[in-house]
Amino acid sequence: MTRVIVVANQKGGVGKTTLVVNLGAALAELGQKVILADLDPQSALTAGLGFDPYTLTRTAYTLLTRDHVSLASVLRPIGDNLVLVPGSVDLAAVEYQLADAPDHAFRLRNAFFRSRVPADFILIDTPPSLGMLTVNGLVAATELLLPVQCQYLAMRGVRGLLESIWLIHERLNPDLNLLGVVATMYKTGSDHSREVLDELREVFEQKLFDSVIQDEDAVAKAPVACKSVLAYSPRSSAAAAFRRLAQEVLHAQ
Amino acid sequence: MTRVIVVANQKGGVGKTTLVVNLGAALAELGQKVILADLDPQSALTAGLGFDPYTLTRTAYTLLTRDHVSLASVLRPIGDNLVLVPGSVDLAAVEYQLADAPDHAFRLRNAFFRSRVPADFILIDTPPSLGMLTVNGLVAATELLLPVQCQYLAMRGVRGLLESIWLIHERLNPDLNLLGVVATMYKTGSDHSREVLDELREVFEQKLFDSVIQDEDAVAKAPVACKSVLAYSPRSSAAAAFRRLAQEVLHAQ
Ligand SMILES: Nc1ncnc2c1ncn2[C@@H]1O[C@H](COP(=O)(O)OP(=O)(O)OP(=O)(O)O)[C@@H](O)[C@H]1O
Ligand SMILES: Nc1ncnc2c1ncn2[C@@H]1O[C@H](COP(=O)(O)OP(=O)(O)OP(=O)(O)O)[C@@H](O)[C@H]1O
Ligand SMILES: [Mg+2]
Ligand SMILES: [Mg+2]
Repeated sequence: MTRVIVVANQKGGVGKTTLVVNLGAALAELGQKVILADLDPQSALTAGLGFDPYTLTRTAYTLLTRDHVSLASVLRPIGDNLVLVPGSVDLAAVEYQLADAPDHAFRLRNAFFRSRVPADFILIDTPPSLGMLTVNGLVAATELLLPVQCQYLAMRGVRGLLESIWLIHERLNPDLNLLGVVATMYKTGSDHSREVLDELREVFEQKLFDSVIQDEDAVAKAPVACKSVLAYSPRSSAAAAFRRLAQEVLHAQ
Repeated sequence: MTRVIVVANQKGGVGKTTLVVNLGAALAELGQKVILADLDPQSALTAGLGFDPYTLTRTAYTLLTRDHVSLASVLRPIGDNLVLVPGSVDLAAVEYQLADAPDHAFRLRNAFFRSRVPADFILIDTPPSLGMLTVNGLVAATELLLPVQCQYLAMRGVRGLLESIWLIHERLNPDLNLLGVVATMYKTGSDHSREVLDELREVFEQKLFDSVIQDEDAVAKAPVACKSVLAYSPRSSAAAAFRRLAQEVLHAQ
């Protein structure tokens, strides 16, 4: 049974893309078959793996806007047990293009249902908004993974997101559950980060993963080398944290 | 002559909102009359100044979607020489609501033209996307201020943004110029930040402001106190940097 996990948080720059590429790599390392899907018109996931979202054809855009496109036909290998549904700048047009389609929120979900691709995990990266692209991710998934930055005000957007999840759960996808919350960009030695982490623990309790992703240069440098941080800097604290998170995710269900 | 400056960068979490509130406060401190305008449905600028974007009426949303609404009727005082056009969660609907209006890119600009509010500066905060809200900001402005995070890959999105600026310049707003680039979230002691800053200097030359905004807890804590960092932590490096930036902006024209 494929676990379809959408990584969403409409606040910008909180570590969604970083979580998708690195959790994906860690699960693949454990022998899980993983598909990463890039739904963001800015396609940082895609670019950070060495592809050009300006020129690619056969992308998430094709999957969302054309009928009868198979998932298999858009997949690109990126490593052992790891394949990518690349994003494209064309995704920016999806809002308008799908507006009148009666199944506009179900395009990604239907594409997954049609496909015969065996995968243990599909991890979906989403843009910093609550528009049709993120909604497609939320409707296609059974689990939501919520990265929250260790900054004051991180909780603000979480309320809006959880309300949207609830609406989607009620009206479009009763299967969607909160898998958990991952604290990201934790600055060691910052009392600010410490206080936010404590508050996250209080609010989310067991739903907050033990693994905390620290702010570490290697994480930001890895995509420039077109690698996950596990490949780029295997002995970094971040690599260890993502590996630990993969174990937690495997056992969370 | 009012200088209308749009702060834009479609990448999330690069410091747009932080720049608007703190540069605005620094200009107001120098005696300039400043209007801050929040075009982001997430309305972090508005919330960080103590307002509730879920319940406010008379907001940027009203200004964009109704005819004959005066700028004066939506302004809220926030300090000496400082007023706010608040954002609202309703802004999320603007994309659809304005889609068929022939003047959809000009709504904000026309609202500014209609108004008789004397201001030296209008600073416009935009969401992390290149949709109709950011376009309204780019069309209403004469100057673009571009915050760029001191992270590898910061330059990626800048290319897409500059292409959009060029298109807007050609088709919608020939008055729009690049005021300059501000390096944000610089991590002292990080060779990574140093390298990115050097590259920004190389690429943007004189257009890169000398003032660099460092990563500093006080900046993230200030909005929780509903203050600018100048008010919250006047002796922080960040407060000094924003004050210096205000001087550079004043003399940049
Ligand atoms: N733990 C970390 N340490 C250092 N840098 C990080 C860390 N996590 C993410 N970053 C960097 O911060 C920036 C933002 O992260 P990322 O792109 O993953 O966030 P995002 O939520 O996907 O952003 P967006 O909303 O724009 O899609 C990137 O340059 C990334 O490399
Ligand atoms: N110099 C800084 N030092 C420390 N924290 C900062 C700094 N600049 C911004 N931040 C914090 O980083 C987060 C993102 O900044 P900000 O909201 O200004 O970015 P943004 O580009 O407006 O994001 P979005 O694209 O989501 O609108 C906020 O929590 C902010 O308080
Ligand atoms: Mg991302
Ligand atoms: Mg912002």
